[in-house]
Amino acid sequence: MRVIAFMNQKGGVGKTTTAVNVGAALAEMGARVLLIDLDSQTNLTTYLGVKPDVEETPDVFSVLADDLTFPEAIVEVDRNLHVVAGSRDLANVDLELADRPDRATVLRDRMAAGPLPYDYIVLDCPPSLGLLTVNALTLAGEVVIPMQAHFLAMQGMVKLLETVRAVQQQLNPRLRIAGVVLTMFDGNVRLSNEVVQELDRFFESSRTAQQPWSEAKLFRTRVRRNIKLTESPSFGTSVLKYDPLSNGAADYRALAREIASLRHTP
Amino acid sequence: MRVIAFMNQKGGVGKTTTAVNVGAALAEMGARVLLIDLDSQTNLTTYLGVKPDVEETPDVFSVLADDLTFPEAIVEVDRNLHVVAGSRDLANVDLELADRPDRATVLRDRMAAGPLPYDYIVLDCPPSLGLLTVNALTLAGEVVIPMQAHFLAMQGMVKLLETVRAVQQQLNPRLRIAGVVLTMFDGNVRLSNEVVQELDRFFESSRTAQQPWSEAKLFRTRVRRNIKLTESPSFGTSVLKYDPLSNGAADYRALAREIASLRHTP
Ligand SMILES: Nc1ncnc2c1ncn2[C@@H]1O[C@H](COP(=O)(O)OP(=O)(O)OP(=O)(O)O)[C@@H](O)[C@H]1O
Ligand SMILES: Nc1ncnc2c1ncn2[C@@H]1O[C@H](COP(=O)(O)OP(=O)(O)OP(=O)(O)O)[C@@H](O)[C@H]1O
Ligand SMILES: [Mg+2]
Ligand SMILES: [Mg+2]
Repeated sequence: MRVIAFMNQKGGVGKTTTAVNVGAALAEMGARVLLIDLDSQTNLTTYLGVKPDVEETPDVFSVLADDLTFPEAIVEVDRNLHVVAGSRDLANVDLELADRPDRATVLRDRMAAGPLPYDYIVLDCPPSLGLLTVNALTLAGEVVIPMQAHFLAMQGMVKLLETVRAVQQQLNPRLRIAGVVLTMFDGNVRLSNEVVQELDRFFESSRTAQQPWSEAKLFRTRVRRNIKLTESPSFGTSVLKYDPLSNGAADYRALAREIASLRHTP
Repeated sequence: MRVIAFMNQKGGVGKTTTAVNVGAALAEMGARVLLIDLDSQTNLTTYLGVKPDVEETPDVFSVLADDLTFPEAIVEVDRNLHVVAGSRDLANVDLELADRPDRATVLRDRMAAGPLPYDYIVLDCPPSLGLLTVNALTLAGEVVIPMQAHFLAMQGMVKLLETVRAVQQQLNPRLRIAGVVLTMFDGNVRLSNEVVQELDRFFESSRTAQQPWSEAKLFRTRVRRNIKLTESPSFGTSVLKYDPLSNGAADYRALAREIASLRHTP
């Protein structure tokens, strides 16, 4: 089973859009996929047509802070595609768990209580490096970083890498960065190609270092800007079902194939 | 003096880009403007060419948590345009201030220590509804909400309005929502015009209610998607100086005029 966290503290870079559509593409390929929404905005939950913050929808906060088990929190949204919903309570996790010694590993501990029959677990993180993202990194084996090819987006890379390294060293030695995927990409823009070169140089230069990103790369697939990706959430379904022939569907199928073919330590 | 908070917990909607360029446009019009970076990503600080997290740059965290005064934290970046830098420590504010009874008003209390000679104070908020955003709302008289005309972006409106109302009722009775500004706007997209109608309907229907958004509106200015806005941060200056004739510069000058002409209670 592979556990992949889609994280980046920079807001609006396409974490949720990538987690949903990569998850859906892996499920389409026949893999059993569980998506977990760790963001109090509950965008992943809504994206897939599940109603957050209502009585009938179990959520991950109840698993972390109360006695709900993971199997009780799972909702099926499509063949091979299951979801654990987020909730607005997640915004209080940093304060709720502040005094607990296991605050950084509670997600992993609750998951360990009963192994789940999935090939992939996909974690959508909030735009921050707080306790929920740390919990995602403690559970995950791999990190995928959605990023826009913009100057402001590159600024946050150092802090992101430091956070991943700190979790790897203190909490989760198997944690690795699989790579960066450029989203809303426009190849005609000079700045975009400068960012590509800078990222390629950075990953090449880290090959010899013993860091969680030594095997990381820039994914060959660039996800192009595509209006269908902004529309599909309003239909409660991935872009693969909303518009199977769109650029968005093609790019996320290609990215899922790249991720599926990565060599990984189980 | 007017204090305006640019906030929206949805990530990547253009909070920083709007705060910087509206601030710069107001300064260009002759107003004395202070920008405060309340985001641990320090994007506003970097956008204006100030180096965050170094010895020689004072920052707002030191004002909030230590003994630095506001006047000591101010850096001049242009005629009429001053900045108080952010820092990575801001990420720990929720935990650092958790036990303090004044944790929601510490920004306002520190500001009250010495009146500052500005016509506008502009606050850039992080993508969350945590303690820093609450502090911004406690100090501010007005809120401007940058928003993309996307389905996922609209989802968060209810929580955003609830947070503003809670702060108005418990901490800051003068707080008002000035309006929503649509960013990265593309008028050719059907979804965009549906969002415009929905927001117009919502604000019209709230006219009679006694809510902090009863006088709010959708700003007439829509900020168009413009590549110059993604490039100007890498030159450490607002788009007004980087490319004065661009759509980005034109839209932000128009928005600043709209904001300047709003009737407001001092
Ligand atoms: N390739 C794309 N083309 C066009 N629009 C996109 C694309 N990817 C994402 N979007 C849109 O951009 C916005 C931001 O994407 P998304 O919400 O997935 O980012 P995020 O990183 O999860 O944001 P947050 O930081 O708030 O969690 C959304 O409105 C989404 O519909
Ligand atoms: N009108 C625009 N046209 C094109 N690009 C834009 C526009 N406004 C903002 N951007 C780009 O979109 C990205 C997000 O903008 P920005 O960082 O200002 O959003 P934010 O809401 O402050 O993000 P965060 O939630 O991370 O604080 C940036 O890379 C910025 O350069
Ligand atoms: Mg998201
Ligand atoms: Mg910002």
